[in-house]
Amino acid sequence: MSVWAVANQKGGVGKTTTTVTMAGLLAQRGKSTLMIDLDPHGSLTTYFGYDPDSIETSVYSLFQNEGGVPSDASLCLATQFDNLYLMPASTALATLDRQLGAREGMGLVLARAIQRLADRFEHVFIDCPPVLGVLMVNALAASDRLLIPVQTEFLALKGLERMLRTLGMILRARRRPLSYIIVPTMFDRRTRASLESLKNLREHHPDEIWKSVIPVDTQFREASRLGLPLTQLNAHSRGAIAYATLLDTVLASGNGG
Amino acid sequence: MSVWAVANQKGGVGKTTTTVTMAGLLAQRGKSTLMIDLDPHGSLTTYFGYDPDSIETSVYSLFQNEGGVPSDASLCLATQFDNLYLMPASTALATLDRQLGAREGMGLVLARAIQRLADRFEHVFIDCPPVLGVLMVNALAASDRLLIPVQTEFLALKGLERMLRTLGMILRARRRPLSYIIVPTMFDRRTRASLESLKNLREHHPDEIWKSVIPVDTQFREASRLGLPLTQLNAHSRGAIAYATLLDTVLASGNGG
Ligand SMILES: Nc1ncnc2c1ncn2[C@@H]1O[C@H](COP(=O)(O)OP(=O)(O)OP(=O)(O)O)[C@@H](O)[C@H]1O
Ligand SMILES: Nc1ncnc2c1ncn2[C@@H]1O[C@H](COP(=O)(O)OP(=O)(O)OP(=O)(O)O)[C@@H](O)[C@H]1O
Ligand SMILES: [Mg+2]
Ligand SMILES: [Mg+2]
Repeated sequence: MSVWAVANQKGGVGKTTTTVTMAGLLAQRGKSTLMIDLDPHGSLTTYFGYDPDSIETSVYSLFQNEGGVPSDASLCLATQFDNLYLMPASTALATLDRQLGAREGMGLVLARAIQRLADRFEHVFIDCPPVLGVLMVNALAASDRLLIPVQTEFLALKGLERMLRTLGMILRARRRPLSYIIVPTMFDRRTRASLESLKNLREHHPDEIWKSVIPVDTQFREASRLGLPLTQLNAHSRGAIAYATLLDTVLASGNGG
Repeated sequence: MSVWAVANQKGGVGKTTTTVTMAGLLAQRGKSTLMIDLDPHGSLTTYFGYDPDSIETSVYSLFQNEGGVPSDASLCLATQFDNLYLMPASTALATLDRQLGAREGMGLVLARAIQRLADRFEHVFIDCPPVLGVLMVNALAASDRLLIPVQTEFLALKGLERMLRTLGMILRARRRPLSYIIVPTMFDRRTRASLESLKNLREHHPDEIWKSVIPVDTQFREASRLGLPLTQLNAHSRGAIAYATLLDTVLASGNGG
């Protein structure tokens, strides 16, 4: 089983889009895949037609009564797509940081739950919220690959430096290394801001950045309107082809770059 | 003094862009304007050339020793633009929810600090993080106008319903009403997703939605690369003209839409 975290503290960079598209591709290739929505705002849960406000059991249940959890299997909802499952978020997740506060040992709740599911899924994708807190710490503790979507624009570059510093701090506590790959998203070759940011990213992070880019593609919005992974809507769209190339690269390298 | 909050739990919808552009416009019109960065990720602080990781005094100081705060004036940094000031964020803000936990009375820290600055600024803009927590509660308690940027795409619509439900809960504790205006952003009239979402927004929120839209404009990214509000880079760009129209509408109506 391979566990992927998709994270960046900057909002709106394509975390949910990356999760849906990559997990969708693996499911289409016959791999049993679970997506976990760790964002209290519940974009991933909404994408597949569930309501984070009213959902009964969600990731939140894992944190409520550790160990006595409703069987993990009941947390994994089927989607309309073969091999693709969802562990939904509920808006109650927004209260976790306040509730847990400085309580020890709450950083491994998700990792333990995922281990219990090891025989059911070949891939697990964790969609993170755009904020540093107990949920992101859980995601990084549970994963063995990390994708960091970064919009090709100025503000996102500065944000990446901060994200990598934070990552360094969190990862010091892990025993196993976590390889990461920086994925340039929403690349628009018509604008100077995109071209300069990409050049800057490649100069500063030559070893961790993916050699290609995810281009701007208006079909992503269309796909989310219809609740379909883009590869189901149009496998030949620019965005779908780019994510398929990313998946092939990461799988071929065994880990990162 | 007029205090505006710019908030939406969804990431990447244009909160920071709205703050910079509206505050920039007011400053250019000769109004003394303060921008407050409440996002631990510090996009607004970075935009104006400061570093949220290393900054000494920031909004965080307000929460540290309530009452014995470094004089609020020292928290307001000058920018290179006349009449435009910044109260920066530091990354330490990310720890506030955990630190404060369920402690009472921490929802009014920002409101009290802003009241102390009433004689120095005509307008105050609060840029919120994409997460519901003590920082957003502080922003909503401190403001008398609320702008909710909403991307014209499907996921954002669902997110808006949740945001408005949350808002209702938080506002019940306020004595004064808070009028809000929904600002459709990144509108791309070439895509069906944008057109349908806008139609949907107008049907569901006829009284609270602004009658126009902020169009997609690649110059916003250029402006952030150069650290300029768009209206300083190019006052005749589509995005700048749209925000100027928004500002005129809100000022003319005295309050909301
Ligand atoms: N390559 C792309 N081209 C065009 N639009 C895109 C692309 N990737 C994502 N989008 C659109 O950008 C918006 C933001 O994407 P998404 O919600 O995946 O970001 P996120 O990082 O998950 O946001 P949040 O911080 O709220 O979790 C969505 O409307 C999505 O459809
Ligand atoms: N109308 C627009 N047209 C094109 N690009 C835009 C527009 N508004 C904002 N942007 C760009 O979209 C990106 C996200 O905007 P911004 O950072 O303001 O969103 P945000 O809601 O503040 O994000 P966060 O949730 O991280 O705080 C930035 O690159 C910005 O330049
Ligand atoms: Mg998301
Ligand atoms: Mg922002």
